[in-house]
Amino acid sequence: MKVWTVSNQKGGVGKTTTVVSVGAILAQQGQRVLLLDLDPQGSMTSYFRLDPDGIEYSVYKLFSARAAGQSLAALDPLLQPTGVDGLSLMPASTAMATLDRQLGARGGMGLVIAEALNRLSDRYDYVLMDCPPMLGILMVNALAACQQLLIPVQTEFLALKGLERMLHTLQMIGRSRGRTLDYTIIPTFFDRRTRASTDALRAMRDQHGERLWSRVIPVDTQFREASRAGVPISVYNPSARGTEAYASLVRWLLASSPAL
Amino acid sequence: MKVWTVSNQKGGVGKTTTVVSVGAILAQQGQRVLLLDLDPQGSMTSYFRLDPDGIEYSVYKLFSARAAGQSLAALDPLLQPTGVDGLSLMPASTAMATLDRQLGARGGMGLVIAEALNRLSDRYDYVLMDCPPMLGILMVNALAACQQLLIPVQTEFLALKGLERMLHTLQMIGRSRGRTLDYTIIPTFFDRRTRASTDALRAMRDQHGERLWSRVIPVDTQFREASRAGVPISVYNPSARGTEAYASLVRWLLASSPAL
Ligand SMILES: Nc1ncnc2c1ncn2[C@@H]1O[C@H](COP(=O)(O)OP(=O)(O)OP(=O)(O)O)[C@@H](O)[C@H]1O
Ligand SMILES: Nc1ncnc2c1ncn2[C@@H]1O[C@H](COP(=O)(O)OP(=O)(O)OP(=O)(O)O)[C@@H](O)[C@H]1O
Ligand SMILES: [Mg+2]
Ligand SMILES: [Mg+2]
Repeated sequence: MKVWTVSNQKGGVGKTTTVVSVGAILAQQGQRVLLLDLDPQGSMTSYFRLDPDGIEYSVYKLFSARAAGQSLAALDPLLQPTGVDGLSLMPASTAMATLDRQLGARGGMGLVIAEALNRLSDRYDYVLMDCPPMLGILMVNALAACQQLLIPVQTEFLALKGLERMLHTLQMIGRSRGRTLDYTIIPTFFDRRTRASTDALRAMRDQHGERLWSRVIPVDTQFREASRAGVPISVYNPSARGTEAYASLVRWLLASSPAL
Repeated sequence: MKVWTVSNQKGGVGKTTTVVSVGAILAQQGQRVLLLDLDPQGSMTSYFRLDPDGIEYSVYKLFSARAAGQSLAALDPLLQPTGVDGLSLMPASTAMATLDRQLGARGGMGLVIAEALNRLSDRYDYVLMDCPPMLGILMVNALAACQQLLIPVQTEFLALKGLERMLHTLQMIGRSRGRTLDYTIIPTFFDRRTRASTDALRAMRDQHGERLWSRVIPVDTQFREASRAGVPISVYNPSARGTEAYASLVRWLLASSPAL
């Protein structure tokens, strides 16, 4: 089972879009895929028309059980269908917004997700985790549980600063865990008509070349249309530019992680 | 002195862009404008080419002084030029990321910004505050200090859910302060080619009509070009569609807040 986390402290950079798109393409290729929504705002959960405000069985259950010194008898109630064959979702609950306040000071809550995924390792081929745009116990869990990290970064001037900050954060977390995390930068919202995009991409290549995916996710209005329809873009429009780009990312990920 | 806060818990919805654009247009019209960057990620600070990592005199100083039971002798060192005449910036510092942890449990830290602005009330005509995409002591301060709240919301399906959540948060904060806050919803990233945008706008009108600005901020690649150049869009390209739209918002704001 391969476990990938998609994370960036910056908001609105394409994290949820990346998890939904990559996950759906893998599922359409016949893989068994599980998506985890670790964002208390539950964008991915809402994407698939579940309600993070009203949800009983969510990622939150894993933490509340652990905090009470228990382990959930079965994880099945937490695994929801998405309408796409082979694509399951462990949804978020808005209750997760209280986790840092509840558990931040406690130790021993950093591997809750890792241990849950361990129990599911014979049921799925790929697990993808969507993170909120902030540090905290959920991001720490996501980083501890994954083998590979994807960092979507917008191709624009200000996003480069945010990337530096994200990498600095990763170093700190890595040092405290005694391991460095393997990561790949995914340039998003690329608009070849703007110098802002092309300049930012060039800067990314200069400063982060060895960790940068060789292609980009272009701006594509089909993403918004797909989210309005509640289906991944690869289902909504298999020949959309955005679908093509994420399909190319999936090929690259499959090719570059044989050892995992 | 009019004080406006721009806030939304959701990331990447156009908060910083709204503060920079509205502030610049007012300054270009001859008003004395102060922008406050309350986001520990300091996007607005970086926009104007200051470094939130390296900054000594920032919004953070107001809180550290108050926490030490002191008041800053003078606020002048906190007021930075932006390159636009009549437009000043009180920058953010990444140190602000620690404020909730440091001060969250303490009382009496909710009016730090309000009291600082009180001291500046004869020096500026308009103050605009840019907020981070999260609840916390900085957002509470921003809401306590403002007379008017602008909530930028993307015209797309998932953003409507985030808006409900934001309004619920406002109600809770309003109740605890014993006053309700006046707010206006600003539809952003409008793309008339997509049904997602037009449907979302219609839903906003149906559900929030009386609080909704009557126009929209359209998608415009000139925003990214302006941010690459480090100047507001109204300076970069006075005839850009995005400039026109924010100019129209400024007219509406000036017309609808005579009593403030
Ligand atoms: N390549 C793209 N072209 C056009 N729109 C896009 C693209 N990628 C994502 N979007 C849209 O941009 C918005 C933000 O994307 P998304 O929700 O994936 O970002 P995020 O990083 O998960 O945000 P958050 O930090 O709030 O969780 C969504 O409306 C999405 O549909
Ligand atoms: N109308 C628009 N058309 C095209 N691009 C836009 C528009 N408004 C904002 N942008 C761009 O979208 C990105 C996000 O905008 P912005 O930084 O203002 O959002 P934000 O809500 O402040 O984000 P955060 O939650 O991270 O603080 C920026 O790159 C900005 O230049
Ligand atoms: Mg997201
Ligand atoms: Mg911002």
